[in-house]
Amino acid sequence: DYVVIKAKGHGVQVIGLTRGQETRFNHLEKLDKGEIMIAQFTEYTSAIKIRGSALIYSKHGIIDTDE
Amino acid sequence: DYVVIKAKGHGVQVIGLTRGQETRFNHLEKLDKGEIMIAQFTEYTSAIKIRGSALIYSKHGIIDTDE
Amino acid sequence: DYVVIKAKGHGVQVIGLTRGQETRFNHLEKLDKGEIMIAQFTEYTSAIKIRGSALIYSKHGIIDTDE
Amino acid sequence: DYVVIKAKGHGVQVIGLTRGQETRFNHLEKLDKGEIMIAQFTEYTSAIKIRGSALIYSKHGIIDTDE
Amino acid sequence: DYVVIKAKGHGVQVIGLTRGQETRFNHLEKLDKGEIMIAQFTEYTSAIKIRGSALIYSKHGIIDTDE
Amino acid sequence: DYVVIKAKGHGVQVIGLTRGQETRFNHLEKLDKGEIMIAQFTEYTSAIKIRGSALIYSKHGIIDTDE
Amino acid sequence: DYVVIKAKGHGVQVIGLTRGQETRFNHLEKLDKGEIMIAQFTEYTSAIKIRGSALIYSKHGIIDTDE
Amino acid sequence: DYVVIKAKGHGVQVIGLTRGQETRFNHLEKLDKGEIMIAQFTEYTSAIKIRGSALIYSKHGIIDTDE
Amino acid sequence: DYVVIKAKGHGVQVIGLTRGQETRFNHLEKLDKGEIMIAQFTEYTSAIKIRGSALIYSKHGIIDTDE
Amino acid sequence: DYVVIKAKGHGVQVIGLTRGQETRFNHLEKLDKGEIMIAQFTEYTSAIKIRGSALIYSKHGIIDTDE
Amino acid sequence: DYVVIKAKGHGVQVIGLTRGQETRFNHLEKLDKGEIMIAQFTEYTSAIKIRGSALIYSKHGIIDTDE
Ligand SMILES: N[C@@H](Cc1c[nH]c2ccccc12)C(=O)O
Ligand SMILES: N[C@@H](Cc1c[nH]c2ccccc12)C(=O)O
Ligand SMILES: N[C@@H](Cc1c[nH]c2ccccc12)C(=O)O
Ligand SMILES: N[C@@H](Cc1c[nH]c2ccccc12)C(=O)O
Ligand SMILES: N[C@@H](Cc1c[nH]c2ccccc12)C(=O)O
Ligand SMILES: N[C@@H](Cc1c[nH]c2ccccc12)C(=O)O
Ligand SMILES: N[C@@H](Cc1c[nH]c2ccccc12)C(=O)O
Ligand SMILES: N[C@@H](Cc1c[nH]c2ccccc12)C(=O)O
Ligand SMILES: N[C@@H](Cc1c[nH]c2ccccc12)C(=O)O
Ligand SMILES: N[C@@H](Cc1c[nH]c2ccccc12)C(=O)O
Ligand SMILES: N[C@@H](Cc1c[nH]c2ccccc12)C(=O)O
Repeated sequence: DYVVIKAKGHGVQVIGLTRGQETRFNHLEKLDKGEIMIAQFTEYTSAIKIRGSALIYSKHGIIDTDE
Repeated sequence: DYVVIKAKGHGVQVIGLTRGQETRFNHLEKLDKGEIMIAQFTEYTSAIKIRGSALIYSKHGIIDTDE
Repeated sequence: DYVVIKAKGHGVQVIGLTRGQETRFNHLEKLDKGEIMIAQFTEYTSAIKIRGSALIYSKHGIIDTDE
Repeated sequence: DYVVIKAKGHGVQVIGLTRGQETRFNHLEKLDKGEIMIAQFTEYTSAIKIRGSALIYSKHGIIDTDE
Repeated sequence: DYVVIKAKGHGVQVIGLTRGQETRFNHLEKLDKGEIMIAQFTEYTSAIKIRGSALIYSKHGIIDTDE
Repeated sequence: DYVVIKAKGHGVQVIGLTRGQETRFNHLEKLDKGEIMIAQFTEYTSAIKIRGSALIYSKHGIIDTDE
Repeated sequence: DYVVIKAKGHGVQVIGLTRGQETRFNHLEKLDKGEIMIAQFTEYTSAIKIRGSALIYSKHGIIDTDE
Repeated sequence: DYVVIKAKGHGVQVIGLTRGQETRFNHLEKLDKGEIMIAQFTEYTSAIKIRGSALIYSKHGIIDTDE
Repeated sequence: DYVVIKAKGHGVQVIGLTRGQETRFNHLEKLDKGEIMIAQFTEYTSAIKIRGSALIYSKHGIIDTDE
Repeated sequence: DYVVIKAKGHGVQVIGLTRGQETRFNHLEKLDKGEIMIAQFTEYTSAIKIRGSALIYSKHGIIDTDE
Repeated sequence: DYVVIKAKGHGVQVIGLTRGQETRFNHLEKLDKGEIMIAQFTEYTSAIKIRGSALIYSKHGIIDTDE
């Protein structure tokens, strides 16, 4: 399982939250406008948080943060 | 399996409920307007509760808390 | 497998029934109007009972308690 | 695999029949009008019997006891 | 795998045939008009025989004994 | 995998052929008009033969012996 | 995986060819007009040959020997 | 996985090619007009060659040698 | 997984490339016009090269070397 | 699971991010205009970042960095 | 999983990139106009790069390097 995140604006943050009893930030990836990140769920990442203006392509459809 | 939660308003709460005999809050993530959380079910989280104005994208469709 | 429960009214009860030879209540979660619970079937929960005015999104369709 | 049972009338009975060489009642859950039960097949329950006025949502469609 | 049997008339018989080298009746469940039985194939039951006026909901469609 | 056999006439024969190096009859089930048999393939039965006037509901469609 | 063979004429032959280094006839089943055989691929049978006038219902469609 | 081969003309050859480092003919089955062969891929057969006028029903569609 | 190759012209070559660190030709099968080869990917063959005028039926569609 | 990346312009960068507790660049592949990279998720790569003008073909649709 | 590559022009290069911590070229296959390569992802190849004028048939659609 993976999701595709496309930055519509600058400074979009894609944050991996840790899998396990504790939930904290394990990585923050900054995306500039037009950059794309394709991210899997993994042994270390069981939730993803996205800040900024972006499009998220997921199995449940395309989500626009701005609409 | 994951769901996508998009905060329509400020102060949306995404709460993970523990897997196991006992059911208690294992994590509460606050989302500001426009922020997105993509959350899996895991070894630690077997139910998710959502408070506030949000859109939930799931395999059973898109659910709007406000409609 | 998970189902999504959306409380249409106040005081909706989502009750987990125990897996095993015996069937009893293992947890009762109260939902206020507009709150959402996404619940899996688990090693501890093999049936779910819902009381009150709610919408249930399942693989067999959307069920409205009030219709 | 689970089915969803919605009580259209009062006093609907959802009966779990035991898995194994013997077939007997292992649990009877009473549903009041509008109440919902979502029930899995399990290690203990390999057949389900339903009495009273109800709607059953299954992978083979929606079944109305009254039609 | 399960099938759903709805009794259209009284005295419908749902008969489980044993799995194994021998084929004999392992259980007979009587259904009254409007009653529903949801039955799995199991370690003990590899064939099901139905007598009387009933509707059978299966993965191959809905079968009416009377048509 | 299972098939559904509906007897259109009297005296329909559903015959299980043995799995293994040898192929012989392991069981013959007689169906009266309107009776239904839902039969799995099993460790003992790897082929099924049907004589008489019947409808067979299978994953490859509905087969009418009389057409 | 199984196929359904319906004899359109008399004397239809359904022949099981052996699995393994050698390919020979392991069983020949004669079908009279209107008779049906539902046959799996098995540990002993990895190919099936059909002679005579028949309809074959398979995952790749319905095949008529006569057309 | 299996394919269905229907001989449109006489003398159709269905040839099994061996699985393994070496590729040679492990079996040649002759089909007369109208005869059908349903052949699996197996531990011994990893490729199939067909000569003559035939129809091949496969998961990628129906192939006519003559068109 | 298999592909179907139909020779549209004479002298079509179907070449199996070896699985492993090294990639070399492990087998070359010549097809005459109208001949068909159905070829799996195997422990020995992880790529297939085709020369000449042919139709290739694959899970991604039908490919005509000449178009 | 793989994605297909097509460079629309020169100097497109396809960056593999490491799987594991740490997230750093494990490989950067440069693509010239018209070049294609088909990339899997692997034991070493659990996220992919793309910079430059490109088309990404994924299971969630086709994503154009420039739109 | 495999992709199909059809050379539209001469001198198309299909390059296998190594699976593992290091990413380097493990094989380069040259295709002449009209030649086809069907390539799997394997234990040795986790990414494929394509140079030149070609059509790529993948599960995400057909990609034309020239468009
Ligand atoms: N640490 C949590 C992270 C998480 C996953 N899904 C969630 C839903 C809600 C809150 C937290 C989470 C876990 O692995 O289970
Ligand atoms: N602790 C419970 C949480 C839960 C999951 N699904 C539920 C449905 C109803 C009530 C509680 C639950 C469990 O793991 O089983
Ligand atoms: N304890 C029961 C709960 C249950 C599941 N499905 C049911 C259907 C009917 C009655 C009870 C049940 C079991 O695990 O099997
Ligand atoms: N005890 C039976 C219950 C059962 C399941 N499916 C049935 C069909 C018919 C009659 C009984 C049954 C069993 O586990 O097999
Ligand atoms: N005892 C048989 C019952 C059976 C299953 N499918 C059948 C088809 C025909 C006749 C008998 C059967 C078996 O387990 O195999
Ligand atoms: N004994 C045979 C029965 C059989 C299954 N499929 C067949 C097809 C043709 C002839 C016989 C069969 C076997 O298990 O393999
Ligand atoms: N004995 C052969 C039978 C066979 C299966 N598929 C075939 C295709 C062609 C020729 C023979 C066969 C085998 O098990 O492999
Ligand atoms: N012996 C070869 C047969 C084969 C399968 N697919 C092929 C494709 C091309 C050439 C040969 C083959 C193998 O098992 O791998
Ligand atoms: N020997 C290579 C063959 C191969 C498969 N897919 C490829 C793609 C490109 C180049 C070579 C290949 C391997 O097994 O991995
Ligand atoms: N090292 C991280 C990389 C990663 C995957 N998905 C992510 C989502 C967000 C941030 C980082 C990641 C991991 O394997 O889990
Ligand atoms: N060696 C890398 C190759 C690779 C696969 N997918 C990638 C995506 C981007 C960059 C490199 C790669 C690996 O096996 O993981």
